[in-house]
Amino acid sequence: REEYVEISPSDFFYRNKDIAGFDNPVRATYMIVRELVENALDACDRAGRAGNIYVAFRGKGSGVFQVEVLDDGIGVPEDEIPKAFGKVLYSSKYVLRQSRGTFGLGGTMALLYGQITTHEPFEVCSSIGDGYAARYRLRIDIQNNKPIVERKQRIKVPPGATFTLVKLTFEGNYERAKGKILEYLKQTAIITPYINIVFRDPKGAIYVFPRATTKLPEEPKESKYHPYGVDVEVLKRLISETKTRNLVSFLSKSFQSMGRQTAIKVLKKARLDPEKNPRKLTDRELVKLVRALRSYDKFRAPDASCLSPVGEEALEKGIVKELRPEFVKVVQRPPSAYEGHPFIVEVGVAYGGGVPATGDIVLYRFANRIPLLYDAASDVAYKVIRKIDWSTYYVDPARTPMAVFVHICSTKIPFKTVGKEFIADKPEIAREIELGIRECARALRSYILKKIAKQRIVER
Amino acid sequence: REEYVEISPSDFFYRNKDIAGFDNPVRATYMIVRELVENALDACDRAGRAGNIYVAFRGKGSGVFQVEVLDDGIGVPEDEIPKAFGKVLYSSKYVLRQSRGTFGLGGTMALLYGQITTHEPFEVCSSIGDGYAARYRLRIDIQNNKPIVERKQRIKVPPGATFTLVKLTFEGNYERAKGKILEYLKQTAIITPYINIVFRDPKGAIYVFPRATTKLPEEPKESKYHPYGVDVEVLKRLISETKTRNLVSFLSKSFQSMGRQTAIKVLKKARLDPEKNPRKLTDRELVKLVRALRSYDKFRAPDASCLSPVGEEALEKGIVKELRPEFVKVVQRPPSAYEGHPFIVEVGVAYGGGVPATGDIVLYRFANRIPLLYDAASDVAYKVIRKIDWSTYYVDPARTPMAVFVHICSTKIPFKTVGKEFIADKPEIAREIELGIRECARALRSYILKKIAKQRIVER
Ligand SMILES: Nc1ncnc2c1ncn2[C@@H]1O[C@H](COP(=O)(O)OP(=O)(O)OP(=O)(O)O)[C@@H](O)[C@H]1O
Ligand SMILES: Nc1ncnc2c1ncn2[C@@H]1O[C@H](COP(=O)(O)OP(=O)(O)OP(=O)(O)O)[C@@H](O)[C@H]1O
Ligand SMILES: [Mg+2]
Ligand SMILES: [Mg+2]
Repeated sequence: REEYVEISPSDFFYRNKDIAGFDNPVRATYMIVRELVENALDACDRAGRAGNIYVAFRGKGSGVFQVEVLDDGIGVPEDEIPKAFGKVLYSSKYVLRQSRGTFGLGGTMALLYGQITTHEPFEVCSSIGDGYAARYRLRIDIQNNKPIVERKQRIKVPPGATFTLVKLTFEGNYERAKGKILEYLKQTAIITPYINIVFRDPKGAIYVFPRATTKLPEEPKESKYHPYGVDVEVLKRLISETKTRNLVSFLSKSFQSMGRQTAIKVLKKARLDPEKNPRKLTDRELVKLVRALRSYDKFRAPDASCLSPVGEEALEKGIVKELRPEFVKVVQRPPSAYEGHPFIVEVGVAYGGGVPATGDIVLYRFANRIPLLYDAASDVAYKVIRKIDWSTYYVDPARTPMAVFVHICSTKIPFKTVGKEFIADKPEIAREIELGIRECARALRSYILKKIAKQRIVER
Repeated sequence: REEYVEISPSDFFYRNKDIAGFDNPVRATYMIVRELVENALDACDRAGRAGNIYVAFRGKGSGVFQVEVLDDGIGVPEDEIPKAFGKVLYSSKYVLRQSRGTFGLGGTMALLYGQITTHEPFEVCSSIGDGYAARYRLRIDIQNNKPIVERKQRIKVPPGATFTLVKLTFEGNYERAKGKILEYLKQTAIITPYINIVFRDPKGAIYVFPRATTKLPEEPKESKYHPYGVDVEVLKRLISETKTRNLVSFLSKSFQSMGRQTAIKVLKKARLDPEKNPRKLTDRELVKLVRALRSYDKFRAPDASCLSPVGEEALEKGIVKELRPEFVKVVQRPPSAYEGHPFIVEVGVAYGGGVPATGDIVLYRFANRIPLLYDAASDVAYKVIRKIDWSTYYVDPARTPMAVFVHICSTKIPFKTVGKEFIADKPEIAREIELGIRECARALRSYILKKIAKQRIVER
């Protein structure tokens, strides 16, 4: 009597597009812009150049819009285009290296939303620099999670030119999404100062967010897991992929921050023979090894070459340019790790000057250089700020004109939602945010005390 | 240079277990209880009886717990057990009928969490009443989204006896999750007064939540989509499944609240020939039909037989039993629809008496009889309450001892998270919540005004 059915992942995210962040036409309009811009930014970073992104809206009447996003990033190979855009859970970002994309969903969901609201196909045109561009007209077979190629062309382009153009039609609400879209582009420009963004709205108005620098950050490199916090599943996968033949080599080759000496100490803790072949571990031994890895507390801090923090100088510049505060202090915490993933927290506190007094501390949140504009109250950074007793820093959140900037970068940002709106309350991350905020708050306190002292001298 | 990879849906939810609601050991402990209890409650409802659920925790040392959930619901057929529990996106609840389960994920995620934290297999034992129970020991092949059967037995049981037992071992934190777990069971007892729940905690303490009534609600029946708000994808699927040969029959047979007269009016609006075969519709005609369905505003209200609201009387009893307020008013709104899905909002307002004055209105949220205990500030009900000017009802949220209960039931609850923590801001739903709250608030205002008048008479 009960009917047991399997559905595809695209069918799941279609039925539950609220889960994917597309819960109403206003939010969907914002999501389409941010998902396509984030793909373009990732592509420009992979190209290792100070990229250029062009976003154009055209109104088609009765709530229907066409949006085009063009970037000069690395492009997509011709035979990968249909699956990259027409299939969910298909991605080039399932690697241990910082990127904005992480789920293998966002771009495809934006295109899917267009398809279900207007029944129009979407277009992707891209070149990886071989002198040809592939131009596809595509739809998504939602029930089976595969692309439908309606048309394909090959176009000659200058050799070496790389770019990607994505065009779709959807039903949305630009007027009510406009504020958030422009705020998103503005905050993106702060946190990625080496990128040019040009935005054309449905009325033809042009907004330019010019690059503030041509200096690129170090490109993040693919990394291995950090041993701190890994689970049994990760260990099993590493064992199934390893070419090593004994446990010491397995541990020191499979993980970062793990030399042979440390490996021997961990194996001793787990009471495992260092010469044993990892594939011969029994289930009980696997669990003992995981427990030993979790409880060993002397691992070197993670290698941060897989990460691309903003940097104290660049973050400070961005805050000053945006808010013109009387005082600013920026702190980059040392690399840390949670559940095998390296992460770095960067915090900035701005006070006075152009910082508005809004009745509460203004919180700007970023993750892997993505501005997070929704659901602040559910975010780990907000919870940390709420728990701090600000009076010890001579700050009254209700009256002090103060803004806090929090940027977290990691090989995996623990978003609580597919729409990447807010970050889960991980103890390791909460701790680093708190330490960063307190360090900035101490500097703010010194500044405030000096200011009070100066005013008293003046008053005498 | 870029490596394009596909991952399975179980791999996706394993890598992103924060998205699934399992973001730390405390939250995971709560989620495991609620996911298994919700499965048990759905099974008891499908059995059409006043069910019994037994939840037992046993501490195994160093943060490891074993949990067992036993229910006397409809059970799972022997050959379906491995996939129902060992595969994500596999469910008996992908139908248009109210149930707690909706994603095809929850139970499997709980079992997956146990597997990745302890490497232990899990056990399922169930009978559908044919005199035999199937008992499986299972694991999940996460990379391929399929069950691994480690052991299977058939056990003789009394014919007609139906039950399901799920047992798993996981690493969690019962002490810090205890408060939320007990609150969840208590609120479940309020909103499902016909169910018996017995809970044994790791120390052996027994908590009993006895049924308050044997009177069962009407069992919800499978329904068709309501025509209001359907999208192109739904229409295409209905067309691919229909046996009708002309558009009038197609519309009136495929949708609820759509008679032949209404179908003819809608087709006229879409300028489509009523005799046309639905399979012969062109893309442009499909879009015209969807637009006509969306803009036609005279559809009958949905048929609520696919829903199972609590009912004004039962909800009021539950509120009175829980809070012993001085005043209570409960309103069940008429059925409405969003995006093709019928829904009913039920609101209760309680004032004074045992209602605590906490400095803000206390909000109790329920969806399809599931208590929602997290992230209230992101929920649509909270946003509605924040927007109301309470002074017109002689209420000061900061000082009036007042609680608001909101229950939404639907064939699809628009949760914004896989963890079912809060509900998306859908305009149709927000509107019904507001109308329900205002109706209760007006009754409260009359009561408060009478109370003030009486006090003045007494004072003279
Ligand atoms: N503008 C682009 N330039 C180059 N590659 C792109 C572009 N847009 C998409 N892609 C490719 O398509 C893949 C899928 O994109 P999609 O946005 O669906 O997922 P994702 O970016 O990997 O993850 P997320 O869901 O977190 O955004 C990307 O991994 C990337 O390889
Ligand atoms: N106690 C139970 N009794 C009967 N059937 C069950 C029980 N637990 C699970 N099932 C079956 O297993 C299926 C999968 O359960 P699972 O919790 O993974 O998903 P769901 O309940 O369908 O959706 P959700 O993810 O929203 O909980 C259910 O649809 C149901 O058919
Ligand atoms: Mg993306
Ligand atoms: Mg379930």
